[in-house]
Amino acid sequence: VIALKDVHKVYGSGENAVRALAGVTLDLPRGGFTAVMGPSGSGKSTFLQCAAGLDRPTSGSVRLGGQELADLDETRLTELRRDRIGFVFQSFNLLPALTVAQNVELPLELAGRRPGPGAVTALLEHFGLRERAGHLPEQLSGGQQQRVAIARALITRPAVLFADEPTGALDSRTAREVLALLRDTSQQVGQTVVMVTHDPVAAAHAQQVLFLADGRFVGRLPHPTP
Amino acid sequence: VIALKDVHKVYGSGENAVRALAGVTLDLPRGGFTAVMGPSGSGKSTFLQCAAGLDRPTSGSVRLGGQELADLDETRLTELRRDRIGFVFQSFNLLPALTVAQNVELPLELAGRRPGPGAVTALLEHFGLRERAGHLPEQLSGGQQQRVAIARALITRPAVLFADEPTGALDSRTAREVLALLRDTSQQVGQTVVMVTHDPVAAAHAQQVLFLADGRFVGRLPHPTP
Ligand SMILES: Nc1ncnc2c1ncn2[C@@H]1O[C@H](COP(=O)(O)OP(=O)(O)OP(=O)(O)O)[C@@H](O)[C@H]1O
Ligand SMILES: Nc1ncnc2c1ncn2[C@@H]1O[C@H](COP(=O)(O)OP(=O)(O)OP(=O)(O)O)[C@@H](O)[C@H]1O
Ligand SMILES: [Mg+2]
Ligand SMILES: [Mg+2]
Repeated sequence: VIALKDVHKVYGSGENAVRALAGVTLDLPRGGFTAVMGPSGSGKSTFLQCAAGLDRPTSGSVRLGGQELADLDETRLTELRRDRIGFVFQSFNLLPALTVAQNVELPLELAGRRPGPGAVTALLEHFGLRERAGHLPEQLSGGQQQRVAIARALITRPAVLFADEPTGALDSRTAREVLALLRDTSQQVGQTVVMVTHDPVAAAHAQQVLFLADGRFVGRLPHPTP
Repeated sequence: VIALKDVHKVYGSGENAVRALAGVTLDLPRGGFTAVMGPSGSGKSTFLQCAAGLDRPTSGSVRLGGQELADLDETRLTELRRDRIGFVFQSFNLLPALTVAQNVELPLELAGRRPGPGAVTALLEHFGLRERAGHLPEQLSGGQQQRVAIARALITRPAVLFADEPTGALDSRTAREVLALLRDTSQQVGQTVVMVTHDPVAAAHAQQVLFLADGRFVGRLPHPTP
């Protein structure tokens, strides 16, 4: 359902050029839970952004559900992202002027869908944040904000969920609860999950681990030991 | 050098009140390297902010180097923070319009000090970021931004360094390099370091680990196993 072919991404130009992705070719089947690991600066966030259509590669092809993203104009790309993709950013990106509940509900609003009764509350309950529904992001701890960002990415039950360091700000117990939820949701609705992580505990929840170094994939570990 | 006495911090009021710190009493000697661990939402960031004079407790006393912080007006508190304290924030807080080098140099500028020749470059070199000195924060990966934030906190050789999750966005190898640097700098100049972390590898670099739960300290582990 995700197919990248010889994807390159270069930032800047001339002697200031940074080669963030240096030839990425990858096929990920529907319903899988894949972890991506690699050193700081190796291209993980860039890979996720290109795969999710949040950024355009410098060269190469990205297909999501068979659709070549380069064939979509900005409007249609925005619709595809809104309707079919969930994204957890490395720095959360919550809207500071919206409450926790409003932040979680926003993707549904943007997609013109009505939330099922109590859907937002149920998800917040799952993350231990129900009594904070009316608070603003700045009133929450780092780990609480991260959980709101994950809830927001899950509310639309997207076909593909991309998560950039979803447990980076969480203690080990909360991290395991969140990972179990990601894996269960994924199995129940056949959602494909691609998760970038530095955390071996997080990677152990995935079906396979791919290793990125200097902008290209250099290794694969099927069935990591839990 | 850091002394907290029955510190309470309550956010909001009435039925919306959140008791972030519920009676913290703590004495930390000069030159020590202390790690603070605890579940998400247990009060770690709040504790750090009160100890570093970035926030005022609701009640209780905070003394830094013998100085009762409640006796200082905002101007003198700002001077004390600027001249004697380094702080690494959980969300980095780099200035988006300044380059990496300008961000690192800023605390010296604000303190009216001249950087030693090549001091900024040497520190960036240490963090593997020398060739990015002229770039803006948004051009860096998450882990690279975190390293810039740590370099910025170290440039003034502060008497006390407070670090909130300094390795959260780093892969294990980069994390270990940064922790070794924190420990070495601390030993060489007798700097006191208080580090909040979820990462057992980070905590293992400290001389003692303190455990926070529900806004109070509940345990202590001297000499964690490396
Ligand atoms: N401005 C605020 N208004 C209301 N509540 C707040 C505010 N800032 C923090 N809190 C709450 O105080 C409690 C402690 O927050 P704190 O940020 O210190 O936790 P933490 O231990 O650093 O958590 P994490 O590991 O998730 O970063 C949390 O319940 C948090 O939601
Ligand atoms: N807008 C940009 N301009 C220039 N270089 C960039 C830009 N964005 C990212 N880079 C560079 O591209 C490389 C890959 O960045 P990326 O954010 O994908 O790394 P990462 O693997 O996610 O790292 P981390 O683990 O630290 O988050 C890095 O060297 C980074 O500095
Ligand atoms: Mg990243
Ligand atoms: Mg925190």
